[in-house]
Amino acid sequence: MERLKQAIVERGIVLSEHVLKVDTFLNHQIDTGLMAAVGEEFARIFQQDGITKVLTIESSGIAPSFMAASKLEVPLVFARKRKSLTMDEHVYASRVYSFTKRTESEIAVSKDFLASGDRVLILDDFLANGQAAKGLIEIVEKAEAVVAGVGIVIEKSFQPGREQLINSGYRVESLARVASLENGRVTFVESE
Amino acid sequence: MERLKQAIVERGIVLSEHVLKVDTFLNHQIDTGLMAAVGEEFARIFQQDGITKVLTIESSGIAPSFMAASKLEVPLVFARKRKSLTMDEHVYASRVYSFTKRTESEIAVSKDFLASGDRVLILDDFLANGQAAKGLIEIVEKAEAVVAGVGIVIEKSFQPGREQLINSGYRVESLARVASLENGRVTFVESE
Ligand SMILES: Nc1nc2c(ncn2[C@@H]2O[C@H](COP(=O)(O)OP(=O)(O)O)[C@@H](OP(=O)(O)OP(=O)(O)O)[C@H]2O)c(=O)[nH]1
Ligand SMILES: Nc1nc2c(ncn2[C@@H]2O[C@H](COP(=O)(O)OP(=O)(O)O)[C@@H](OP(=O)(O)OP(=O)(O)O)[C@H]2O)c(=O)[nH]1
Repeated sequence: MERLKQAIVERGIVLSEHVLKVDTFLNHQIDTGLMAAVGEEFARIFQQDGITKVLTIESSGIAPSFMAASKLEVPLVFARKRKSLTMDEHVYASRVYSFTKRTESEIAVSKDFLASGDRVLILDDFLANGQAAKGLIEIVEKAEAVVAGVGIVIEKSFQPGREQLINSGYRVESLARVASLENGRVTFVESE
Repeated sequence: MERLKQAIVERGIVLSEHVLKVDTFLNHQIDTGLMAAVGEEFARIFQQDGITKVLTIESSGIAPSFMAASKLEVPLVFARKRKSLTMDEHVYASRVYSFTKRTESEIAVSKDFLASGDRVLILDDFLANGQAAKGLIEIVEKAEAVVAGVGIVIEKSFQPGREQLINSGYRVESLARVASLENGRVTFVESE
């Protein structure tokens, strides 16, 4: 997605060979015009897939998913990383490992919001090692729902997440695919 | 806002005299159509106020704030409750007390995203004791920016938050004002 790649180049900061900072428009400040375009693009890509629900994870997944769910005319559900005031025990949960923190944590979705037979579009802001995506997939499958696909705003293609998801048979659609963050610059995967 | 009050009555669950559960459309599953209408209403209320930025707090504040910021054509910033991967020390922070947990925690916004002179619309999903709202106000004022107003989706009018904010001189606009949750039912404040 050209407009997104342009934002990454002009407004992103390469913090290291492994980390791209996009707090200016995605992870802390949100450019709602850009996120609306991102959401519309996801909806366009998946419009023929009979999506019944969009599933993401708090917090950075919410804004990019909002317009996607809106355009697909389905509810948006966000997995919780921590128990909220009104969440009960009636949940589907999965364990997610953090390579950075080297700890495991639990994410959960209330059983009320995933029905067997739902066709779920999983969306998230970043795809790196894929742990969050795999955790969401596990939750969808515990609910006996179908993962229609995984949509990602920014994929770090030099990390194993995408390949592992593809090898497990899932459809992955990333709006920007970063091949490298070396030498302080963003290089995108060549589009075919 | 009639459509919101109707959703609260039809889809909300009164968990106790003090807690209203609206996970079905606001706090876990998000009804994007309803949240878009909520955001448009905030934008309509504050359209003459020279708003330069919308400030909310992760996670439930993001969806109701998205369309408000979009219609006002300003960026949306969400305060963090925990340090993110790309957040540095260059932040405005404030302490927020939780009556339920009886603990204090810190919320923060990067200094990059609040400029002195910004006219900030603070938005959040619930107003109860007002601790989160006060924490956001403190952050705006540390940045030497102006709090143009506080917009709330659901106010629990039987709790002291609103009155304390009004007494401190802030403008509070709540789209639904809950007078009582007694006897398992929602009663709204009488509109004048
Ligand atoms: N900006 C940025 N973020 C990255 C990058 N790579 C991974 N992340 C994000 O870092 C966060 C922490 O990941 P960890 O669970 O510690 O995962 P990891 O060490 O196994 O990669 C996740 O944020 P999250 O769950 O989305 O958190 P939140 O923003 O929703 O709070 C993930 O999306 C990157 O290059 N740039
Ligand atoms: N559903 C619901 N929530 C209520 C109600 N009253 C307060 N809350 C929410 O409860 C959460 C916890 O509040 P605490 O910080 O423990 O505050 P308190 O005990 O002083 O009220 C806050 O969620 P938050 O910060 O918005 O969390 P998140 O949803 O963004 O994760 C607040 O908005 C209510 O009647 N119903």
